[in-house]
Amino acid sequence: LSNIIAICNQKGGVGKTTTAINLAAALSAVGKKILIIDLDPQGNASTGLGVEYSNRKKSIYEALAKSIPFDESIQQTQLENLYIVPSNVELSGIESELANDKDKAFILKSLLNNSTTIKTFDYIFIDCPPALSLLTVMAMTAANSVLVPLQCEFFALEGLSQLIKTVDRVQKNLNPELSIDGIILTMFDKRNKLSTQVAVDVKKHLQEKVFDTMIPRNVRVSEAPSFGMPVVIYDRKSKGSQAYLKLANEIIKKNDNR
Amino acid sequence: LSNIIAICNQKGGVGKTTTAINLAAALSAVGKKILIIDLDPQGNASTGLGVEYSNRKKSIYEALAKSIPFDESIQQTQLENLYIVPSNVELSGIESELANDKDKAFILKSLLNNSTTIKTFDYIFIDCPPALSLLTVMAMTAANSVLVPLQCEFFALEGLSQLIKTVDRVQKNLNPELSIDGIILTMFDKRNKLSTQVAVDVKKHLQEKVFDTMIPRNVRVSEAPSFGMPVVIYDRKSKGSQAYLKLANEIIKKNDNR
Ligand SMILES: Nc1ncnc2c1ncn2[C@@H]1O[C@H](COP(=O)(O)OP(=O)(O)OP(=O)(O)O)[C@@H](O)[C@H]1O
Ligand SMILES: Nc1ncnc2c1ncn2[C@@H]1O[C@H](COP(=O)(O)OP(=O)(O)OP(=O)(O)O)[C@@H](O)[C@H]1O
Ligand SMILES: [Mg+2]
Ligand SMILES: [Mg+2]
Repeated sequence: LSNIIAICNQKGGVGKTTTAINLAAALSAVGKKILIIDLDPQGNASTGLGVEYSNRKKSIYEALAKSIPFDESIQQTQLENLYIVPSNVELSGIESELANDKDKAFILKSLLNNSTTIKTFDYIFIDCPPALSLLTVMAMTAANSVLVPLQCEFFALEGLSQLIKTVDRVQKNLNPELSIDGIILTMFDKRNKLSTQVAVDVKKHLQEKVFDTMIPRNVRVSEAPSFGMPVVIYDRKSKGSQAYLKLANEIIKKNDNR
Repeated sequence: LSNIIAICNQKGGVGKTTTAINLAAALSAVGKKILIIDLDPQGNASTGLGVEYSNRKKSIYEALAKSIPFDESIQQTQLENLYIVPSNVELSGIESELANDKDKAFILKSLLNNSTTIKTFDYIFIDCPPALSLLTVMAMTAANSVLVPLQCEFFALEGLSQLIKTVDRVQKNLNPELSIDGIILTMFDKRNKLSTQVAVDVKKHLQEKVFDTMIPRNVRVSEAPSFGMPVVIYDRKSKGSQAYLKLANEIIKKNDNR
C-alpha cells in the first residue's frame, strides 16, 4: 500500500505548498516514485512545478466531478519520478456542487482505491487549502497520515489545537487509520526570539511528533516558484534545499521502521 | 454612512489580520471610532486584540445565527475608540448550516443595516478568512469597499487576478457599490530582489489602486499578537508601527477627498 499523506493546516501561509513541492521533489531525487495531488483551488502546487494553465484542463476537479477517470488526471512533471494531479479554479465551486451528496467526504478516497496507477507510487502527497473545509476533510479521509507544516509564529501556534481536534474527529467518524505523522517547523529564524520560543513550545508539548529537521527561512525557497521549479532543483546547495533533503531522509527512515 | 471595508485575500498568510488590527488601532489612536468584525473562524483578530476565549460567547457566529441581536456582539477592546465583534470556532460550521438559505449572502449586510450602533462608527473593518467562501462573499456584500493586503511574494501575486474577478462578480450580482479601495503591499523586504520585483510589477499594472505606503517585514509586528496588542501600542517607534500609522493617514486623506 502506498503512503497517502495529507499536508494540512487551516492557518494560511505556513508553508503547506512549499513543503508538498520540495519534500516530493527531494524524495523523487532519491528514486522514490511520487505523486502530488493539488487540492487547493489557488493551484500554487501546480504553478510551483511548472504546470502551465493550458495544461490544467484535466485536473482534480474533473476527476472529483467524475467527468474524467482519475488516472487521466495524472501528468508527469519536468522531474523524473515526480507526477502531479493539477488543480484549477473550478475546484472552488466543488463544495456547493456536492452540498447534498451525503458521501461527499469519501469521493477522493474511492477514486484512489479504484485507481490502478496509484499503487505504483511510493508516496502520494495531497496539498490542502487553508481551511478545515470539505476539501481538507476529503484529503484526511483518503490519507493514512497527516503532515502539519507549522510556521514559527504566534498566530500559527493558535490554530494547532483546532487542527488536532479535526484530525481526531475525522479519525473517529470517517477514517479510523488516520494519524498525525508529524509536525514540520517551517520558516524558522534562529535570530528571532519569537521563532525560537514557538519551536521550544511545540517540541515540549508534542515531543516525538515533531520532526527533528526544521526548515529555515531562506529567500531561495520563495524565489524558486517564480521559475516553476522546486528549490531542490533551483538551488540545491541553499539552506532551504538542504533542509528539505534532510527531511526526506527522516521520513524514509521513519517509514522503513514501521 | 460609515465606511465598511472588507479586508480580503484568499491567499493565506499575507497579512489580512495584521492589517485589520493595526490599521484599526492606528485610526482609533487619531480619534476615529472603529469597529473590527472578526469573520475568520481562526479568531486571530480577536486574539491579537486581547479578547480572552471566555469572552467570545457573544460572537459574530451568534449574531449571524440570529441567536443574539447584532449590537450585543460588539464589545470594547483595551483601546479607547476601538471595538470588536469577536469570532469563535463555531463559525466554521456556518457555511453548511446556511447551505439551503438562498439569501445567505445578504445576512451580514442586513444585520449591519438594521443596527443602530453601527452608525456611530467612522470605519468598520471585516477581517476575512483565506478563502473565496461564503464568509468572504458575505463580507464583500456588506462592505462598500475591499482592501487587499498583498504579500510581496510570487504565490501571492498569482491569486490577485482571481480575487479581482470575484470582486467583479459580487459587484454585478450582489452589491453594485462595491469597489477595490486599494492594495496594500505587506512584508516588503528591500534587500530581497523578488520582493522588489513583485512591488514593481503590482504598481505597474494597478497604478493608483496601490497605496503609497508599503508595510515592511518587521519582527515587532509578529511579536505584538503574543502580547494581545497591536504593534502600534506594543512598539510605537518600530518600522511596522510607523508604516501602519502612515497608511492610516493615507486612508483618511483618500476618504476626505471623496
Ligand atoms: N522556508 C521558507 N523560507 C522563505 N520563504 C518561504 C519558506 N517556506 C515558504 N515560503 C514562502 O512563504 C509563502 C507561504 O508559503 P506557502 O504558499 O507554501 O504556504 P501555504 O501554507 O501553502 O499557503 P496557503 O495557506 O495560501 O495555501 C510563499 O510565498 C512561500 O514562497
Ligand atoms: N509586516 C510584517 N512583518 C513581519 N511579520 C508579519 C508582518 N505582517 C504579518 N506578519 C506575520 O505573518 C503571519 C501572517 O500574517 P497574518 O496572520 O496577519 O496573515 P493573514 O492573511 O491574516 O493569514 P490567514 O490567511 O491565515 O488569515 C503572522 O504570523 C504575522 O504575525
Ligand atoms: Mg498552499
Ligand atoms: Mg487572518
